[in-house]
Amino acid sequence: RYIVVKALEDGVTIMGLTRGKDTRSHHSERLDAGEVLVAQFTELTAAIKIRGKAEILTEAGRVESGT
Amino acid sequence: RYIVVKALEDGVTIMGLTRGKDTRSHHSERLDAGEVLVAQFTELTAAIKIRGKAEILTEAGRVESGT
Amino acid sequence: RYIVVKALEDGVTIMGLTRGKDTRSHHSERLDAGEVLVAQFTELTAAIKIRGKAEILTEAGRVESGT
Amino acid sequence: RYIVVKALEDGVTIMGLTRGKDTRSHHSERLDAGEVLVAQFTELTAAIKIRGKAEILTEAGRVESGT
Amino acid sequence: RYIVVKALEDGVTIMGLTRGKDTRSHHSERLDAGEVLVAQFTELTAAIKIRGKAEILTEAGRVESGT
Amino acid sequence: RYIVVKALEDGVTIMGLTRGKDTRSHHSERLDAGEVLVAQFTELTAAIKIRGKAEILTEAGRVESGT
Amino acid sequence: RYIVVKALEDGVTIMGLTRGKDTRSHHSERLDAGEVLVAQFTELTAAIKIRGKAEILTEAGRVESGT
Amino acid sequence: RYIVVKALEDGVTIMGLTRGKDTRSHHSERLDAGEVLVAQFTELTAAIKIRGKAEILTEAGRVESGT
Amino acid sequence: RYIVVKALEDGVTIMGLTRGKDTRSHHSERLDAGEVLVAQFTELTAAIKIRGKAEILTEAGRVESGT
Amino acid sequence: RYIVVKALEDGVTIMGLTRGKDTRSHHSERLDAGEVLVAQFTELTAAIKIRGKAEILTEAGRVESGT
Amino acid sequence: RYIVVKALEDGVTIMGLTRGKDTRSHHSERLDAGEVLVAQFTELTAAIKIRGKAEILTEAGRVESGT
Ligand SMILES: N[C@@H](Cc1c[nH]c2ccccc12)C(=O)O
Ligand SMILES: N[C@@H](Cc1c[nH]c2ccccc12)C(=O)O
Ligand SMILES: N[C@@H](Cc1c[nH]c2ccccc12)C(=O)O
Ligand SMILES: N[C@@H](Cc1c[nH]c2ccccc12)C(=O)O
Ligand SMILES: N[C@@H](Cc1c[nH]c2ccccc12)C(=O)O
Ligand SMILES: N[C@@H](Cc1c[nH]c2ccccc12)C(=O)O
Ligand SMILES: N[C@@H](Cc1c[nH]c2ccccc12)C(=O)O
Ligand SMILES: N[C@@H](Cc1c[nH]c2ccccc12)C(=O)O
Ligand SMILES: N[C@@H](Cc1c[nH]c2ccccc12)C(=O)O
Ligand SMILES: N[C@@H](Cc1c[nH]c2ccccc12)C(=O)O
Ligand SMILES: N[C@@H](Cc1c[nH]c2ccccc12)C(=O)O
Repeated sequence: RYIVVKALEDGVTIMGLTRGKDTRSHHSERLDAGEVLVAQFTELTAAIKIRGKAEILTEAGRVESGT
Repeated sequence: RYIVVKALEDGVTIMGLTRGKDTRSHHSERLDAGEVLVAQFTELTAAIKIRGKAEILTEAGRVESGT
Repeated sequence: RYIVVKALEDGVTIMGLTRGKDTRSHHSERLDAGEVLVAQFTELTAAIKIRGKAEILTEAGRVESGT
Repeated sequence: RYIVVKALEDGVTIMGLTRGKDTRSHHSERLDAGEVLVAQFTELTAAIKIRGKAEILTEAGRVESGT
Repeated sequence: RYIVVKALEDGVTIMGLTRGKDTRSHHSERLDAGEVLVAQFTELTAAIKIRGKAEILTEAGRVESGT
Repeated sequence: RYIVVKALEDGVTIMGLTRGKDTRSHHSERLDAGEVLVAQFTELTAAIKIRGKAEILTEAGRVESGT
Repeated sequence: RYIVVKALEDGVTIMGLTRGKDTRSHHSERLDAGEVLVAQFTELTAAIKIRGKAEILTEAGRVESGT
Repeated sequence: RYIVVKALEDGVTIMGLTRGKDTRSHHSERLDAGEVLVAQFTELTAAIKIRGKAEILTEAGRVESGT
Repeated sequence: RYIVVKALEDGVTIMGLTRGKDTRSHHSERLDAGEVLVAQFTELTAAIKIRGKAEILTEAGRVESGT
Repeated sequence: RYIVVKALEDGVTIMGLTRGKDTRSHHSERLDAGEVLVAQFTELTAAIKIRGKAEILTEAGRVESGT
Repeated sequence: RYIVVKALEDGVTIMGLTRGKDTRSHHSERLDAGEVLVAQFTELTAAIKIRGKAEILTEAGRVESGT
């Protein structure tokens, strides 16, 4: 299962949070305006946090962050 | 399976509650206005509690917390 | 599989009832007005009882408790 | 798989009937008006009997008991 | 998989018929008017027979018995 | 997987035909007007034959026998 | 997976054709007008041939044979 | 998975083509006008060829051969 | 999973291309106008190429080749 | 899972890109106008690249390349 | 599961990001205007980043990058 994130401004960050006893950010991907990341949930990533203005598509529906 | 939480104000908290005999919060993620967390249910997390004003999308439907 | 409970008043309680030969409450989560709990069925929890005024979303449909 | 029962009066009873050669009630949960029980079928529970006025949601549809 | 039976009169009977070489009734559940039984197919029960006036919901559709 | 048979007259018969090299009737269930049988396909039953006037619901659609 | 055959005249025949290197009829079920057969595909039966006037329901759609 | 073939004229042929390194016809079933064959894909049959005027229903849609 | 090919002219060819390191045609089936082939993907066939005027139905949709 | 490619001009190329640490083209299939290729994802092919004017049908939707 | 990317300008880049503890680009595929890439998630690729003007189809919906 994955989510789709399209940055609507520069410097959008998408953080992968770890699976297991610890919940920390293992990676932060930066997107500039117009860039798209399609990111899965994995053995490593159990939660995904998005900062900045972006359009986010998921199987549960669509939201806009940063608004 | 995951849920989508978009904070509609600062200081929204998303608590992961433990799976098993004990039900305690193992992690509390803070979101400020506009930030989005997409969070799975996992081996560790069997319930998720949201405080503050937020839009929540799930496969069972959409609710707004804090209203 | 999970259910979504949004408290519409203070002091809503969500009790997890045990799986197996015994049916007792192993945990009672309190929600105040506006708080949301998304709770799975688990190895431990085979039934969930809700008291108080709340909106409840499930895959079988939506009900309001306490009314 | 679960069912959702919302009591529409006091003293609604939800009986879990045993799986296997014997069909007896292993537990009877009482609900007062407005309370909701979301109950799974389990290793122990192969049938569920509801007495009293209640709204019942299942994947096969919705019925009202006690009317 | 289960069926939902709501009795529309007193003395509705729901018989579980055995799985395997023999087809006999292993249990007969009586429902009075307004009572609801939600019953699964199981290792023991391969057919279910309903007598009396009742509303029956299944995944294949809805019928009324006793009419 | 199951089918639903509602007898529309007395003396409707539902025959279970055996699975395997032989195709014979291992059981014949009689239904009188208004009675309902919900019958699964099983290790034993690979075909079901219905005689008499009855409403039959299946996942492939609905037919009326005896007309 | 099964098909539903309702005979619209006397002497409709439903032949089960064998699975494997050989394709021969292992059984021919006769239906008279109004009789219904609900027949599965099995370890033995890999094709089903219908002769005579009948309504046939399958998951791929509905046809009428003998017309 | 199966297909449904209804012959619209005499002498329709349905050939089962073999699975594996070789692709040859292992069986040719003849249908006369109005006859119906419901045929599965199997360990032996990986392709099915139809000659003559027939209505063919499959999960991918419906076509008419011989026209 | 299979596709359905109905030839709209004589001499339509359906080539099965091999699975694995090599991609060559292991079989070419010729269809004349009106003939239909329903062909699976298999251990041997990982791609299917169609030449000539034909109607092609797949789960992804319908196309016409040779136009 | 497969995709459907119909060439709308001569010399359309469909390249299979390898699965694993290396991403190179292991095969390039040429299609002339009107020809159709239905191609699976496999142990070998983890990405497919299309050059030239073609109609492409996938489970995610339809696009036209070369425009 | 895969995504579909159609380049709407020259020099669109599609980067595969690695699965596991490290998140780096293991491959960058360049597309020129009109070219289409259909790319799976794999043992190696857990996220896909797109730069440049492109139409992107996924099971979660459609977005346009570079706008
Ligand atoms: N480390 C946590 C990450 C997580 C997933 N879902 C959550 C919901 C709330 C808080 C943390 C989480 C886990 O594996 O479960
Ligand atoms: N520790 C509990 C957490 C939980 C899940 N669903 C619940 C419903 C009610 C109360 C607690 C819970 C469990 O594993 O089951
Ligand atoms: N301990 C019971 C809990 C339960 C689930 N569903 C029920 C329905 C009715 C009564 C009790 C239950 C069980 O494991 O089955
Ligand atoms: N003990 C029975 C309970 C049951 C399930 N479905 C039923 C239908 C009718 C009567 C009894 C039942 C069983 O395991 O099967
Ligand atoms: N003992 C039978 C019960 C049964 C199921 N479906 C039926 C249909 C017709 C007659 C009997 C049955 C069996 O296991 O198969
Ligand atoms: N004994 C047969 C019963 C059967 C199932 N489907 C059929 C269709 C036609 C004739 C017989 C059958 C079998 O196991 O397969
Ligand atoms: N014996 C054949 C029966 C069959 C199934 N589908 C067919 C299609 C055409 C001809 C024969 C068949 C087999 O096992 O495959
Ligand atoms: N023997 C071939 C039969 C086949 C299936 N699909 C095809 C498509 C084209 C040509 C042949 C085939 C195989 O097992 O794969
Ligand atoms: N031999 C190739 C066949 C193939 C399938 N899909 C493709 C797409 C493009 C080119 C070749 C292919 C394979 O097994 O994967
Ligand atoms: N070799 C790569 C091929 C690939 C699949 N999806 C991709 C997306 C981007 C770049 C390369 C790819 C892999 O196995 O994963
Ligand atoms: N290496 C990461 C790649 C990844 C997937 N989803 C992500 C979301 C955010 C950041 C990184 C990722 C992983 O395996 O999980």
